[in-house]
Amino acid sequence: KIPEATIKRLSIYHRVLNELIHEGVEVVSSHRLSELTGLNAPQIRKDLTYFGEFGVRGVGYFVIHLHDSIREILGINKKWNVILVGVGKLGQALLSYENFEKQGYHIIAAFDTDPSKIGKKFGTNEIPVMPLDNIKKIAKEYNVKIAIITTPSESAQIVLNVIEEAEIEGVINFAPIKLTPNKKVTKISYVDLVTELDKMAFKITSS
Amino acid sequence: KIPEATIKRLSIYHRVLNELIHEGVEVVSSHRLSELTGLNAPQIRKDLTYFGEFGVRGVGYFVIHLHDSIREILGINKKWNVILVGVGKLGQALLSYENFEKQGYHIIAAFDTDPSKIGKKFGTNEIPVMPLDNIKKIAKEYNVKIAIITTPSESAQIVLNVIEEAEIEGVINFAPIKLTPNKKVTKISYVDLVTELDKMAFKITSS
Ligand SMILES: NC(=O)c1ccc[n+]([C@@H]2O[C@H](COP(=O)([O-])OP(=O)(O)OC[C@H]3O[C@@H](n4cnc5c(N)ncnc54)[C@H](O)[C@@H]3O)[C@@H](O)[C@H]2O)c1
Ligand SMILES: NC(=O)c1ccc[n+]([C@@H]2O[C@H](COP(=O)([O-])OP(=O)(O)OC[C@H]3O[C@@H](n4cnc5c(N)ncnc54)[C@H](O)[C@@H]3O)[C@@H](O)[C@H]2O)c1
Repeated sequence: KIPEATIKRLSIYHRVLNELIHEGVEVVSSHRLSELTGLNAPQIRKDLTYFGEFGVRGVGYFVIHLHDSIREILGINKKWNVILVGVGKLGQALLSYENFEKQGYHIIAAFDTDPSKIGKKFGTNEIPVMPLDNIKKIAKEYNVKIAIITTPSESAQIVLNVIEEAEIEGVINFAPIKLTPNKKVTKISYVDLVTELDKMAFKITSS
Repeated sequence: KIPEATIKRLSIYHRVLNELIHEGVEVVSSHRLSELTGLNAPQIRKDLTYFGEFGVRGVGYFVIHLHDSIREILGINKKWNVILVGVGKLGQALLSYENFEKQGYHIIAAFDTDPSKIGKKFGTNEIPVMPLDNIKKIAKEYNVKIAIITTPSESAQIVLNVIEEAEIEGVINFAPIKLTPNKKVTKISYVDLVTELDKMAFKITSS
């Protein structure tokens, strides 16, 4: 059983490696990883060595290899069936986003209360939009563990209740409102793209 | 001049504090910050003490206060004029997102090549959509430092060229493609919402 702090650091390496992949970087040194994560290089090398990643002396680690290796260690390199609730502008953008599939995340169904959207299909995968009372059946049938909420703030709590009722444990909430879980097992993460603007603002102010 | 590693850690605290605000948490201990960041508690306390944040003995730090304090230290608690290029599903969702304004980010204009969108206004702030050849003039007039790219991948590099030509230094790229900057001063960040799914997948697999 990997200690929680190590898992946290591994997920930080993973996120940074993702960004390096986007930037087309092929090799990274522990020194550079240290600059990018705020963690010290000896700690990084210790973590990676523990998991059998030694890098190439004088060169560094191969980014894509290390990224895939960490996905495996963290147990996330598998297929995940996902549902999305709230098929508005943001929801539709996510339903058409090809990268989810590439990393093993399959949005298999979407849900909305708007009758003009129910029955329509979105994205290259022709994802069907259904009424919310189908969530439980779909979640069971497809072993859905993750749900994405992209409804207006005022609907988000009600939607969370339905998602938990369907025994889906992971919830990614895009609505800018605090949600109250009904079950201990429920994990809620909040996405706020303000964070991306803040990161850029830091880079500009500190350059 | 704050060392780069310290700035990195401050921005990590800032991001974590953002999440705590979303979760409605009011007080946080250095121990809890350590669990959430993967950094050790003495390092966290040392950083915060250096900047005059002592917390309350036996209680911890007040989340909103610490968050605002770090924004100030990092120099990002000011108004920023931002532009967005690519007014599709994702672009429109961002133009309607109220939280940007709240944190000081004002999307003052949007740009698109689609004639049916040019001249239309989006979001509660009625943001106008203009042709790309207006970017330079708008960027100068409004001292725009950050641009958001939400076009299809095939247009993203061309759009980056126009943005750099307009002397905008910060670029937040949502298109899943590597971009090549033309100027040394340009900062490009890549947003990939797959990262959010990965983080949730970790939490589920490691619980
Ligand atoms: N986290 C971020 O960075 C970020 C960025 C942009 C938007 N947002 C948020 O994402 C959410 C969606 O934004 P949008 O611009 O796509 O909104 P939208 O109004 O375009 O879409 C909302 C959709 O939700 C549906 N809906 C309403 N109530 C519902 C319910 N009870 N069950 C199921 N579906 C329901 C509507 O019919 C509509 O299709 C908003 O809460 C917005 O604030 C967050
Ligand atoms: N990073 C992520 O997590 C994430 C999530 C969803 C979508 N995306 C990406 O965001 C982008 C937009 O997605 P979408 O679903 O909104 O697409 P979309 O097709 O709905 O919108 C694209 C918009 O860009 C405009 N456009 C095309 N070429 C242009 C140019 N040269 N200059 C200005 N505007 C131009 C189009 O007219 C259209 O309005 C895509 O690249 C998509 O892959 C990323």
